[in-house]
Amino acid sequence: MAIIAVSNQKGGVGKTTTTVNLAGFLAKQGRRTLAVDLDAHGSLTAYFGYDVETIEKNVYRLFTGATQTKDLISSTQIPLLDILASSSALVTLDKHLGAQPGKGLVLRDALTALKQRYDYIIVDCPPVLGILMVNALAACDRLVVPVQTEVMALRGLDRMMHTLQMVKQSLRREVNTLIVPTMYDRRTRAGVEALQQLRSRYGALVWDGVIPEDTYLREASKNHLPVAYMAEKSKGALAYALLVEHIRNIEAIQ
Amino acid sequence: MAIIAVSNQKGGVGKTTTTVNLAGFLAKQGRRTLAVDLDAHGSLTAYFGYDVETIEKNVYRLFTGATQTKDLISSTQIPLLDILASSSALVTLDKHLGAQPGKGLVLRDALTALKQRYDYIIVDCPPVLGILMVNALAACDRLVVPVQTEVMALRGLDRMMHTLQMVKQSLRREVNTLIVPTMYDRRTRAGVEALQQLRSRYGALVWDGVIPEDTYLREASKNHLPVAYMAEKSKGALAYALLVEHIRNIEAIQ
Ligand SMILES: Nc1ncnc2c1ncn2[C@@H]1O[C@H](COP(=O)(O)OP(=O)(O)OP(=O)(O)O)[C@@H](O)[C@H]1O
Ligand SMILES: Nc1ncnc2c1ncn2[C@@H]1O[C@H](COP(=O)(O)OP(=O)(O)OP(=O)(O)O)[C@@H](O)[C@H]1O
Ligand SMILES: [Mg+2]
Ligand SMILES: [Mg+2]
Repeated sequence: MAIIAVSNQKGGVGKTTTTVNLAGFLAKQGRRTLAVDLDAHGSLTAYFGYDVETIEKNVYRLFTGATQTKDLISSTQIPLLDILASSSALVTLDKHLGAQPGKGLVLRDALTALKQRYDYIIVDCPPVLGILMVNALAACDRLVVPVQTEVMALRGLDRMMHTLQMVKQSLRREVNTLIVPTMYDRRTRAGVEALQQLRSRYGALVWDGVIPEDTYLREASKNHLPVAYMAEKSKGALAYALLVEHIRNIEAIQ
Repeated sequence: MAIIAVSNQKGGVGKTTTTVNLAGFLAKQGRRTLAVDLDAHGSLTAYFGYDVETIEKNVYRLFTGATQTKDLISSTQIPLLDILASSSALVTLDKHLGAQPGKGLVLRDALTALKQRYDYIIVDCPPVLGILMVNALAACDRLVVPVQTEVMALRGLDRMMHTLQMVKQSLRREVNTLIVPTMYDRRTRAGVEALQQLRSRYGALVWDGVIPEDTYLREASKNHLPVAYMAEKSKGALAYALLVEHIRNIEAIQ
């Protein structure tokens, strides 16, 4: 089993879109896949038609109770793809649990218990570096960082990578990181320049493909479907299929 | 003096862009203006060329020390526009202070002390509903909620407004809310439909203008300038000028 966390402190860069579409292709390729929503705002949970205000089976209960992880999982309309939904109650987590020791390993222990049930687990993170981010970094085998290909987002990436380094040191573990350029528009000079800067600054940490700007990715979210199940030949879908292939290759080696 | 908070739990919808450009036009129109950065990721602080890892004068110190607010303010290259910068230390605020009573009024008290110095204060919020959001709601006279004109973002708005209602009730105060449609592209059916849905669902809460998708707004951020000072005749600039006019009108009445 491989656990992939998808995170960036910058908002609106394609974290949820990347989580849904990695999970969608993995399931379509016959892999047993679980998508986990750590964002109190619940974009991933809403994507699959659930309501974060009311859903009883949710990830918050991992932190507060005696429920087994397997009893908190919901199905989706996609075969081989399940979801561990979010809850709006997650907003209070930092306040209530942040200062208690040992709360950083709750997710790791919960997902380890699912080792026999899933081939891949993809974790969607909120745009904030709090206790949930610590949990995601402690639990994952690999961190995928979507970065919008424009200058402001690159400035933010430097800050994010700096903070990540500190969190990794406090967890005393190294985490493989893959930076994924998103929303790329090769017709704009700003986009082309931003991608060049990203590659020259972060080198081999950056995936050698790009996720292009593609309205089919928005259409798919409107239809509550991963793009693999709605517009498989679109440029957005083809790019995510290549990213999945890359991740399956690098995960297979380890 | 009027205090405007700019917030939405959804990431990447134009909160920082709206803060910068409201503040930019107000300053250009001769109003003494302060922009406040409550986001630990520090997009607003970086926009004006400061570094959130190192800047000593920052908003975190309001919560931890005896420094007077006026001594934490920095200038920008724009006349009549100052900034109260962020700090990466803000990520720990919820953990350290979230459970202590009375920490929700720190910002309100700090900004009230500036009543004689500024005509407008614009507060940029992070994409999360924690102790900083409570502070922003307690301090502001009006809440501006930028909403991307696309379906996923509308779903998120319903959840956000629901949570806001709960926070307002716990603060026992009503806060005027203005929803601002952003990144609008009238050439796409999805954009036009989303705007229609937004207006039919939220009626008079929605500003009757729109902020269009405009690459000059990204260019301006690359040049560390509000769009009023870089591309004043662009459609993005004209839209923000209209929004400022609307806000000055509704604030003047009260
Ligand atoms: N490659 C793309 N092309 C076009 N639209 C995209 C692309 N990727 C994401 N989007 C759209 O951009 C918006 C933001 O994407 P998404 O919600 O996945 O970002 P996020 O990083 O998860 O945001 P948040 O910080 O709120 O969690 C959504 O409306 C999504 O449909
Ligand atoms: N109307 C617009 N037209 C074109 N680009 C825009 C527009 N508004 C914002 N942008 C761009 O979209 C990106 C996201 O905007 P911004 O950073 O202001 O959003 P935010 O809500 O503050 O994000 P976060 O949730 O990370 O705080 C930035 O690159 C910005 O330049
Ligand atoms: Mg998301
Ligand atoms: Mg912002």
